[in-house]
Amino acid sequence: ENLLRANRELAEKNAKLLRENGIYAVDFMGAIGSGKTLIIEKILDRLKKKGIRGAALAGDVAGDDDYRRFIEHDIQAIAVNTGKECHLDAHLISHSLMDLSLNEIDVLFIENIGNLVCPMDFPLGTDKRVVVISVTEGDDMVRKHPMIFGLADVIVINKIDLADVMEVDCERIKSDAKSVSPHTTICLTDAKHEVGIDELISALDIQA
Amino acid sequence: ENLLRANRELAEKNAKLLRENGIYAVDFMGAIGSGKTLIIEKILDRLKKKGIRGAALAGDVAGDDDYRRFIEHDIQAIAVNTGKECHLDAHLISHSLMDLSLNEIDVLFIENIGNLVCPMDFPLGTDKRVVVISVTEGDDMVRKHPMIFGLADVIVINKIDLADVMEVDCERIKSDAKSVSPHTTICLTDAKHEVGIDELISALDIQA
Ligand SMILES: Nc1nc2c(ncn2[C@@H]2O[C@H](COP(=O)(O)OP(=O)(O)OP(=O)(O)O)[C@@H](O)[C@H]2O)c(=O)[nH]1
Ligand SMILES: Nc1nc2c(ncn2[C@@H]2O[C@H](COP(=O)(O)OP(=O)(O)OP(=O)(O)O)[C@@H](O)[C@H]2O)c(=O)[nH]1
Ligand SMILES: [Mg+2]
Ligand SMILES: [Mg+2]
Repeated sequence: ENLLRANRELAEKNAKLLRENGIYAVDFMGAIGSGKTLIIEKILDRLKKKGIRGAALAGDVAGDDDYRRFIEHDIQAIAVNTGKECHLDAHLISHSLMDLSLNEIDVLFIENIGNLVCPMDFPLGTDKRVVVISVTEGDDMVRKHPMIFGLADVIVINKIDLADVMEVDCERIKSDAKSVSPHTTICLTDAKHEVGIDELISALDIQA
Repeated sequence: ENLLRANRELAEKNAKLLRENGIYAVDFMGAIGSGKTLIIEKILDRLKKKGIRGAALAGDVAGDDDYRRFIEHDIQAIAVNTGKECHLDAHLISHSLMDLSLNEIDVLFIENIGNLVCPMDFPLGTDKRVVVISVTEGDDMVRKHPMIFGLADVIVINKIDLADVMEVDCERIKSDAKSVSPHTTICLTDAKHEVGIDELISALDIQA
């Protein structure tokens, strides 16, 4: 409908602006508390070591918790509050982009609102869309939300260090993901202990 | 706006129908994978032992995973799929109520879509609204979503058995909840090992 098409057009404008500034952008969607922020933090550190300049837009309904974590990494970051919207949209992103020094950024990470439904229909203009779930949500996240996983470029199954205590089978989640999204790369990670982060960086095609 | 008011009016109708049938109803909202289904399952078992007849509406975007879990407890249950809606609404509930034998139900549990934003504005006509979060989402869920916690009758902090391995402080989450919702009862639970379930049942005022 009109709202969605207007968003897609604005997403195209965002994509163009990012490209013109040589910025590679990734939209991190995923379940609430699945580890999106920690994963981005770990990637930022790895990129910094290679001289790649990261930046982050922290999407949250309220507060600046994630923004304050990103700032710790000495990067440009902006807190994007949506109030009651359960997803970021291209409009919010286009405004945020105006507050960044785009020529000083190589890779932009956008952390979407924790939600496996709403962000689906609102592309932001990024090169990649990632969906993050964690084993602590149980093993049925993919079966319950097939659509968002179907459009992901990369699916991340995080907190694998807790799979045993949760009695959750990562291979089961992985095969569910493969069946709804046969061409998507699936990464298993433990962001806390920095397992699988390098593999995720290469799955994202970040020139690193 | 009009949509919200229409929902509230329909919620009133649902409440009236439930009251006329002597049914006590609880709306279980909360984060994705926080343990809503397992908590309801444990409560159903406890109620059955006391001769209290429970029933459940399993709200999910897709699939009938939770419905099939509820059915195992030999109760009336209905799978309510929303498609792309990120919250149940009074309209969906009014339809589901027509498919239940209301005179054979004492307590109705409605499991809402896993989401800490959208269900807030859509009361369903229940006696109580509960919000469930788990320690595995981190310790900032309340700070990031103050509004939904503000309207909860009971707040459940689940998976406390994993607090140590997550290095999450339950007392911190509890005090955050107390400050945004001073009059709300806060229950700490471990649904997996059936800790805190009786306290939750009494906090919900279920005549048990
Ligand atoms: N054990 C373990 N804990 C993790 C892992 N990744 C993240 N965590 C923890 O999980 C909690 C949530 O992590 P966040 O990075 O805030 O997750 P998020 O998806 O950004 O959360 P929201 O933005 O609030 O939706 C924190 O307590 C993290 O320390 C992991 O791989 N293993
Ligand atoms: N260790 C532990 N695991 C739990 C606890 N409660 C639930 N789980 C597990 O957490 C996972 C999710 O539980 P569910 O009951 O499906 O959670 P839910 O909130 O209904 O999930 P959705 O309906 O998909 O949003 C399952 O693997 C459960 O076994 C708990 O208190 N402790
Ligand atoms: Mg975050
Ligand atoms: Mg459930």
